Amino acid sequence: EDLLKQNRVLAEKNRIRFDQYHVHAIDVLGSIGSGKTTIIGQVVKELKGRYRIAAIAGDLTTTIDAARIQDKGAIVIQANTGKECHLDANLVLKALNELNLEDLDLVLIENVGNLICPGEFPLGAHQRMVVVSTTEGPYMIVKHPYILLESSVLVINKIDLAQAMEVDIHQLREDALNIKPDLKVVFANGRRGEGIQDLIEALNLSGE
Amino acid sequence: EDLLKQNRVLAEKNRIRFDQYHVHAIDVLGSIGSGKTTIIGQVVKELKGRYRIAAIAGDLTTTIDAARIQDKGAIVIQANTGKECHLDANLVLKALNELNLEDLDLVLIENVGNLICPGEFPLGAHQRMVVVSTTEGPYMIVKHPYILLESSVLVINKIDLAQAMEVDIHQLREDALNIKPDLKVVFANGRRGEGIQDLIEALNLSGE
Ligand SMILES: Nc1nc2c(ncn2[C@@H]2O[C@H](COP(=O)(O)OP(=O)(O)OP(=O)(O)O)[C@@H](O)[C@H]2O)c(=O)[nH]1
Ligand SMILES: Nc1nc2c(ncn2[C@@H]2O[C@H](COP(=O)(O)OP(=O)(O)OP(=O)(O)O)[C@@H](O)[C@H]2O)c(=O)[nH]1
Ligand SMILES: [Mg+2]
Ligand SMILES: [Mg+2]
Ligand SMILES: [Zn+2]
Ligand SMILES: [Zn+2]
Repeated sequence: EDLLKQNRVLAEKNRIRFDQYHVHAIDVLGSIGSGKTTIIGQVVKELKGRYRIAAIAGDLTTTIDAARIQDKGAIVIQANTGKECHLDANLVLKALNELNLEDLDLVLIENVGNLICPGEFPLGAHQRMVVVSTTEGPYMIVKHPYILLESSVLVINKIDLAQAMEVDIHQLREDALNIKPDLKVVFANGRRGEGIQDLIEALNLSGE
Repeated sequence: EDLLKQNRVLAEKNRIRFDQYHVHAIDVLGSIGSGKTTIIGQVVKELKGRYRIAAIAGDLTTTIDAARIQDKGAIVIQANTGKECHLDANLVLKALNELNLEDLDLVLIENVGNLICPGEFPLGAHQRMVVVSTTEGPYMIVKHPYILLESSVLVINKIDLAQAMEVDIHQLREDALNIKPDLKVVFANGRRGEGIQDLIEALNLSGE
């Protein structure tokens, strides 16, 4: 309806702006505590030598995630999400106003912890990646097909806990590929930095 | 705004209906995979001898949760949440139309996996309980104060994984009590049924 259309118009404006300055933008989604901030932090740590990176962190009441990503070496803009259950293109537009895009190559956007409505609200990023965790159980992929259809990369995180959770990570990967056959699936232990190289490759960021 | 007000009006209607038939209703919230279905199932298994129980399960594309709760011994109505990121009073009203409330004592409602917007959409239940998981990390309580303010019981689930996650469950409890001093906090391992007795007591369901 109207709000969705309005958001798409703003998302397009954001996209044009990113392209104007040759900045690659990635929207990072995933449920609460799945490991988005950890994974973003590891990607920043690994790539800051090669790219000038900024992140947009959206949180309700704290700046914890923004601080954690900043510590890894990125400029971070805190988006004030209020009580919204998803980031929207307008919040991203405001955050972009605080960045000098001409001095950046890569922008990583941490979306709000939700696997349902962010699908309806594109931000103007070039690609979307979803971070799920083995600790969410074996059904979490089959229960959330729509968000995967909108994404190019899926990170199955916290593989170190798969055994304790009795979750088969290869089954999760198969569930994901049944939904979207060309999805790139990466296994990770975000805390240990395992899988980050694979992720960087899956995001097409290892080239230069 | 308008939709919120409309929802509150319907929630009030649901509440009156529950009271008319002396049915106690509990809204169960928590992030994706935190353990809502597992915990509801354990409560059903424990109390079905003493109460006639129905559950309302809300899921996007599957009936997995409904089946799991049914197996424990409750009547289950599947609410078709579409792409909504929260249950609303209207969906609950439709579900109630499929139940014979005169033959029930307790209704457990599993809300959608989201800790933000369900706070804005009361369903007409008598109380709300939140299920969080140690696997979501140490900040998850301080990041979501609003949902706790609306709830009477917090379950800190998956305590078996607290050590692997390096999460201090007593700190989580303290974080919660700092937000809402009269909140009842229960530690649980839903899979093993640990903490379910404490939960039943915290929900005031152990009396009869
Ligand atoms: N065991 C284990 N813990 C992890 C892994 N990755 C992240 N964590 C931990 O999981 C918790 C949550 O990680 P975050 O990176 O904050 O997750 P998030 O998705 O950003 O969380 P929110 O922004 O609060 O929704 C933290 O305690 C992390 O240290 C992993 O691969 N294995
Ligand atoms: N290790 C461990 N696993 C648990 C515990 N409680 C539940 N689980 C597992 O966690 C996974 C998710 O549990 P669910 O009960 O489906 O969680 P949920 O909140 O209903 O998930 P959604 O409805 O999909 O959002 C399942 O694999 C459960 O078996 C626990 O205390 N410890
Ligand atoms: Mg985060
Ligand atoms: Mg469930
Ligand atoms: Zn939303
Ligand atoms: Zn919502």
